[in-house]
Amino acid sequence: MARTLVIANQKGGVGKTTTVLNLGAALAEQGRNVLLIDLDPQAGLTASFGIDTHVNRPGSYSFLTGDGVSLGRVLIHVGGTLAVVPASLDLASMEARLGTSREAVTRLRQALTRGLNPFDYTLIDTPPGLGVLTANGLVAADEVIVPVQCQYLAMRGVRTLLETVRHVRATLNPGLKLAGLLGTMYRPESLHANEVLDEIRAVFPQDTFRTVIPDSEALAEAPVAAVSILEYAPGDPAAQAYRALAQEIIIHE
Amino acid sequence: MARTLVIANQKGGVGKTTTVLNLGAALAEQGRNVLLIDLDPQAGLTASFGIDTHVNRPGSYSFLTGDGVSLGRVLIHVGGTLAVVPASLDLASMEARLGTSREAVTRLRQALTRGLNPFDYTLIDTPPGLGVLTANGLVAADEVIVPVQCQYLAMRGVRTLLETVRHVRATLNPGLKLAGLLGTMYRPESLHANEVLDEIRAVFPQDTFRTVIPDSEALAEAPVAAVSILEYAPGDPAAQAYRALAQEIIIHE
Ligand SMILES: Nc1ncnc2c1ncn2[C@@H]1O[C@H](COP(=O)(O)OP(=O)(O)OP(=O)(O)O)[C@@H](O)[C@H]1O
Ligand SMILES: Nc1ncnc2c1ncn2[C@@H]1O[C@H](COP(=O)(O)OP(=O)(O)OP(=O)(O)O)[C@@H](O)[C@H]1O
Ligand SMILES: [Mg+2]
Ligand SMILES: [Mg+2]
Repeated sequence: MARTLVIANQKGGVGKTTTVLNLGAALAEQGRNVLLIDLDPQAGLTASFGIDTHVNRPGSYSFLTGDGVSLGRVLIHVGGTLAVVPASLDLASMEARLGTSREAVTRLRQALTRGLNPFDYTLIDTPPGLGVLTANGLVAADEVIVPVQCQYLAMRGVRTLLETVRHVRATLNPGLKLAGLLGTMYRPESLHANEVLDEIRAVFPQDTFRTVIPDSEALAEAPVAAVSILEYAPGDPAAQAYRALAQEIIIHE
Repeated sequence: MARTLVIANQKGGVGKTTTVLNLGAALAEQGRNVLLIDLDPQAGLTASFGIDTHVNRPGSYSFLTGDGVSLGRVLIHVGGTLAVVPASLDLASMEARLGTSREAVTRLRQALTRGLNPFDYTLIDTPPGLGVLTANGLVAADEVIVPVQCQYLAMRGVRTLLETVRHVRATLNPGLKLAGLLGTMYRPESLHANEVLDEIRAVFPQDTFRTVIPDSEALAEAPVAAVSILEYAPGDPAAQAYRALAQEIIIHE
């Protein structure tokens, strides 16, 4: 049963791109066929595979705007059982031009359901904010993962985001489920981080992953080497954490 | 001579809000009259002063959309010589509704130049992305400060942002200057962070502040106490760094 997960949080810099990359790699390591879709004009996910983001090529922009562009024409195989639909800067013009009409926010779902999607998992990376690109991800997905940096300023927006998820479920995507809140950049020695994590678990007890992603320098370094942390630093606590997260996802298959 | 500085970077979570808050406090500590304007619908800056962001009150949204709303009606004094124009969630609807026409992106400049602005410094916090709210900040400002997290994924977008600044200067705001790139969340023991910082200084030698903001837990904790780091942890290296940054700004008066 193919599953589509969107990784979203309007707060910036909380580990959305890092989670799509490394969870995707961990699911692929477990033998699943995995597609990653980059919907962020900054194309951090695309760059993390060493793909030149200044080259003009078919990608998520043409997938969202072209008529009947097939998945096969826009995806790039990046090794193992992992493929990626690259982003480009022209996605940014969609945020300004499209508005958030029903037609505008259902484009990705149309494109994904139009043709064959042979992947077991599709993970969608979204930009910060709650614009048309993030809306496309929420409408196209079966489940949402919300990375939450274990710091006060990052914690504040979770309630607003969950309200947006409820709104999308009520209007455009009745099957949309919350896969869970994922603590990221966690420093066990920090009292502040522990207070924030305790608060998230207290307020959302059923909706928080057991796995927490630790703060790890290797996660910031791996994109320079254009590999996931599983390859860059296989024994790093963050690599183990993304493997554990993949297990928490797989058990719901 | 009154100066207006916008703190912008489309990359999320790089320290924009933290810089507006703590640079603002450091300038006020030097006896300057300082106004902070929160243009981010997530209202992190507003929350950092302990202001309830769910209460309906005049703020930056009414300042940008109301006819002739004066500064005096929207600002809140938060102690010392510091005042803030609070943000609210309805700002988010501007991103979707307004588009980026000339009329839409000059609203803040109109509002600020309409009446008296008795402040020595006006600092503008912007959301991640390059939408209409960030555009309003770039058009209204005399100078831009670009916080750059010392990590690879955060470094990639600087060239795009500087192109946007050049474009705004050429079309809407001929006086817009780059005050500088500001390294943030810097960990001196990290080889990766040093490589990124060296790269930024090599590529933009004339445009990088000497001051670098260190990675400091106290910066993430201070907003919970609703004070700046100068009050929360006056001896912390990050407090010293924001004081040093204020000096680098003041010498150009
Ligand atoms: N657990 C972690 N420990 C240390 N650094 C991390 C961790 N997760 C992500 N990072 C680094 O923090 C920065 C922000 O992460 P990332 O870009 O994945 O966040 P994002 O939510 O996708 O940001 P944006 O909102 O801009 O899209 C990146 O430089 C990344 O390498
Ligand atoms: N130098 C620093 N050291 C440690 N933590 C920091 C530092 N600067 C900011 N932070 C923390 O990192 C997180 C991101 O910072 P901040 O919210 O200021 O970034 P931003 O660029 O304003 O994010 P957004 O793009 O969402 O508006 C916050 O939780 C903040 O408290
Ligand atoms: Mg990202
Ligand atoms: Mg901010």
